[in-house]
Amino acid sequence: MGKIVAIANQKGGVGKTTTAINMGACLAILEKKILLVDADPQANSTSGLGIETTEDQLTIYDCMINGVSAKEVIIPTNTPNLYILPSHIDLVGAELELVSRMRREYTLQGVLDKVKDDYDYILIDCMPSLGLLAVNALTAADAVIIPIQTEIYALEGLQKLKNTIELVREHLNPNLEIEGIVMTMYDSRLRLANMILEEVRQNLTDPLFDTIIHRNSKISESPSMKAPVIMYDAASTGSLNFMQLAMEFLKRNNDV
Amino acid sequence: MGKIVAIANQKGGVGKTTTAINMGACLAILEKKILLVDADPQANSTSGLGIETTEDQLTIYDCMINGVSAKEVIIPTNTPNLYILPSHIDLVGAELELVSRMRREYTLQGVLDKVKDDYDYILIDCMPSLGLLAVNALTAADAVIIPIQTEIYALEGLQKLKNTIELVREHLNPNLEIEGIVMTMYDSRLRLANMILEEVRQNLTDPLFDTIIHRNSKISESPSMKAPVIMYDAASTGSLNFMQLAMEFLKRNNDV
Ligand SMILES: Nc1ncnc2c1ncn2[C@@H]1O[C@H](COP(=O)(O)OP(=O)(O)OP(=O)(O)O)[C@@H](O)[C@H]1O
Ligand SMILES: Nc1ncnc2c1ncn2[C@@H]1O[C@H](COP(=O)(O)OP(=O)(O)OP(=O)(O)O)[C@@H](O)[C@H]1O
Ligand SMILES: [Mg+2]
Ligand SMILES: [Mg+2]
Repeated sequence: MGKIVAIANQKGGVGKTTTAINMGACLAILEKKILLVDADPQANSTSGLGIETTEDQLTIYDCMINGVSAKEVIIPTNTPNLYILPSHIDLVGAELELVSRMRREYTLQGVLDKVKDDYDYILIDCMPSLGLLAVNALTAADAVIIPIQTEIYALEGLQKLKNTIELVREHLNPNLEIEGIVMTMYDSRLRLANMILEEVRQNLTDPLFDTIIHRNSKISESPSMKAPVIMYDAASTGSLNFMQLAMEFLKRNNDV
Repeated sequence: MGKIVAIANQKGGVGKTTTAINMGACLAILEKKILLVDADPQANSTSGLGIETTEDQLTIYDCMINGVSAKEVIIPTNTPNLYILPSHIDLVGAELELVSRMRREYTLQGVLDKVKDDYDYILIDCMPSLGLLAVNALTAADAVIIPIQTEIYALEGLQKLKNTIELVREHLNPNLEIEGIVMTMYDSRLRLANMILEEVRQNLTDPLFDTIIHRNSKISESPSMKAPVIMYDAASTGSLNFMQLAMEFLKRNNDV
């Protein structure tokens, strides 16, 4: 019974896509069957795994707006056990097209219900917003992972995201819980980074993953190689960090 | 006659807010009267300049949805000559509320028309999206500055943004032009950063600012001091880079 986890934060550039691709790939290496849902019109999860969206390639847009079954759209990636429901820039239009539909917030949940049992875990890479597409992802999810980079704006945005999660829990998806906060792009030499990390550890009540993702050049290079960092440079700090994160995630889900 | 410049890129975390606040502050130090419009529900430009949005503080939401005049909402900042039209998380709702309005794309243009002549330059800090709010900013603007960090996803996103700019130029705002691309968070020690910089210099036909904004810890610390970097640490590389950028911008506009 696949657990659906949304990887969300309306703050831009905090490492949502990087966490989705690399935690997903490490879980796949650990023999879990993983579906990565790219719910961002930028389609960075799609391009970061080397998927070219040609004219006739169906995408998540077709599932959400034209009712195409996800089974017809999902494709394998170069990483064994890792599959993707690809995205496309057309998804920008989906928010406006969904507005007047009935049960518009449940559209993505309806799409994923049909494939949920085919995977161990489904990870949704969210766009940097709290609009209708992001609400769709939170409504479809069982839990949320919140990447936060060790920067001021990323920390400030957390409360707004938690307010939205609470609203979704009250009105749309009572089972939604916070799986955990993941600190990303951490550079131990920076005073600000250590200040933020301390603030998060001391003051936040939300579950916090022990694993910290350090800033690592192999991580930022890997999308140009169209591969997760574990496939690009398995010996790098980045690969080690994400493998630790995947193991910790499985432990928290009693699935090791 | 105030020139309106949108600072836009749908890729998250590329330095839109940092460019808006710091280029704005440096232009203000150079005795230009500057209005910073925070068109992002995250309200990072607002909080980064130390503006607390209390319950009774009016924001851009009130201008766009309730027809309140911008003159009543604009407030000064701690930096002389720098004023702000503050934002609030409620702006998330504005996209859905605008959908069924007539001439919905021209809403922000209507708001700014009334104050345009009070400022030398108006900078719009855009949210990381190509949706209705971002289209409003591009429709209201005379020109666009596109911050790009030296990363793969930021480069990939450029073509999608240019497509949207072209659509806005054809259907909504024929005068819209690209003021220039600004490279941000550049770290000369990283192979990837140099590769991206080379790619931009060789292959892009768009105007590119000579000034490069280097990664600099004072820049990322300054929002916690509620001040632009020029007011926080005037001797830092960050302050120098943004002062150079402001000077270059004025030269391009024959306004030195
Ligand atoms: N640990 C890391 N070390 C180095 N670079 C990183 C790391 N994590 C992410 N990056 C880089 O930082 C940038 C932002 O990360 P990413 O695109 O994953 O964030 P995002 O939250 O998905 O952004 P968006 O809000 O646009 O969807 C990317 O260029 C990525 O390659
Ligand atoms: N030159 C720089 N050196 C160091 N840190 C920087 C620099 N420019 C931006 N930052 C930091 O990087 C993060 C992202 O920048 P910023 O928030 O300005 O991007 P943005 O494009 O406005 O993001 P969003 O898409 O969420 O609106 C911020 O925490 C900021 O402090
Ligand atoms: Mg992303
Ligand atoms: Mg911003």
